[in-house]
Amino acid sequence: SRQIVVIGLGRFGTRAAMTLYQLGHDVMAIDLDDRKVQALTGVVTHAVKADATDEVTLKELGVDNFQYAIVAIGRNTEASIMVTVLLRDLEIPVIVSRAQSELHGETLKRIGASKTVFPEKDGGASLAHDLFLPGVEQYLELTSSFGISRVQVPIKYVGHSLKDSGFSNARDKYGVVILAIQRRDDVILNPDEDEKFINDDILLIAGTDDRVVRVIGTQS
Amino acid sequence: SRQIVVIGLGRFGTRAAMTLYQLGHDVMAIDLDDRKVQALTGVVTHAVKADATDEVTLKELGVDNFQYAIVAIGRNTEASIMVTVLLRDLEIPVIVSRAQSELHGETLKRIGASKTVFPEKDGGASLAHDLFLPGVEQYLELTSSFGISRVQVPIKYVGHSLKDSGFSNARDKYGVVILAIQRRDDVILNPDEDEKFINDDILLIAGTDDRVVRVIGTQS
Ligand SMILES: Nc1ncnc2c1ncn2[C@@H]1O[C@H](COP(=O)(O)OP(=O)(O)OP(=O)(O)O)[C@@H](O)[C@H]1O
Ligand SMILES: Nc1ncnc2c1ncn2[C@@H]1O[C@H](COP(=O)(O)OP(=O)(O)OP(=O)(O)O)[C@@H](O)[C@H]1O
Repeated sequence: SRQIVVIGLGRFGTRAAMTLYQLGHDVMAIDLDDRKVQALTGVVTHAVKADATDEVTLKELGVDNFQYAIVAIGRNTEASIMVTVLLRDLEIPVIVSRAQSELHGETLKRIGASKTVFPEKDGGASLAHDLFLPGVEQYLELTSSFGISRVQVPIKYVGHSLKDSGFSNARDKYGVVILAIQRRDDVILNPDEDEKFINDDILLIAGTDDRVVRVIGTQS
Repeated sequence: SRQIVVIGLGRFGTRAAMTLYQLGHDVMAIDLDDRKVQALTGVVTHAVKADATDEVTLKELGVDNFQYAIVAIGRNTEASIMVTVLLRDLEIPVIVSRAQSELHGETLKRIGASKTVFPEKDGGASLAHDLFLPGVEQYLELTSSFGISRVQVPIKYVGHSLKDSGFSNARDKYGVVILAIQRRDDVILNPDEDEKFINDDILLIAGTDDRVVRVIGTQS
């Protein structure tokens, strides 16, 4: 388990801090706003009200001992840049900074961010892919038209085997392939042709958007 | 190809509109801000400067003819609610509205949003999963500890077959399985054990976080 400091507890920073903690890591969460600090008190390892643009404060909090830092400050691009510079000065090895624009992102990288993230932009792209795949719970893009969709099993297949449902095991890179079946807490990778679908199965399907739609698009 | 109206051209709405257009759909993009409308002119089917809280304007634009609408207005929760209500009145079948909080999301659903999205929150969760998988370009969560990671092929495997690199074809749901290899514009699904890795291959690996880390964590 690692130690991460998350600075800026908006929705992005809060969710990152909570998820990291749930994944078993130690998380220090910092924000100027007392209510946000209170919301995470007892929810992550340590929540602190502080101004992250103050170098003395960062040192007093022992931030220089962390290997990982996330600068999740959003709107205040100046503050996010300053905090990133300070973290670089403290020689934090991995600094991930949230960017509000391409220019802001480029600036952050130049002054020391190891990586920049664009949650709003990524969210827009994900939604565009998910929108027309009814029942698609998630989409992982591989190429601009080929991806992996996580979908609820169409009712028409329940009780039938993969083979009878039309899914062969051929390594056909132009067809649709069921890479895995998620069944309650289990994940069945590369399921056998004779595996029968059960109600509530979640399928991981690899294929082009139009083919996946054809598989699941006529459900319900 | 479908017809979608996207209202609100912040980073989220702009990326959703552009991606939908690139996926081959017809997209009408609406915003109050002329610069944002200009930025999308010629980039999507039709970009219009308008106040989406005005019902007469929506009708004049023919928004009632669309089957899909995305309300991508961010900060102004009141406007996003009003626009969602109006779209519902116009009987748009599928309305996806961006939410700023759980309460805002619940409100949107009650007044007619078919689906709500939380890009900042989702971005925080994604980052938390990607952070410690170096070289992981993307992560699709299946269960809280098991997912599909999209990673650059570790240098040590280049030139070796899957089998020689330690990846067997067994349907072992507790082991790591290489579900696909992305090679330039091609995707090789369920690669054969004798397939050799090439420089720049991108691997789709299914497994628990700790096992995936063990596979790729000692690269470079
Ligand atoms: N100097 C600072 N030190 C500590 N925290 C800061 C500092 N500046 C801003 N913050 C905090 O960063 C948090 C997130 O920033 P902001 O509210 O601008 O982003 P946001 O874009 O609304 O966030 P999100 O989209 O993630 O909800 C705020 O809670 C704010 O108090
Ligand atoms: N009534 C309205 N009609 C049309 N557009 C609107 C209306 N109200 C707000 N908008 C537009 O919605 C867009 C996005 O809203 P806003 O800037 O509040 O979101 P944001 O959270 O900063 O966006 P993002 O995070 O996606 O960059 C803005 O470009 C704004 O002009």
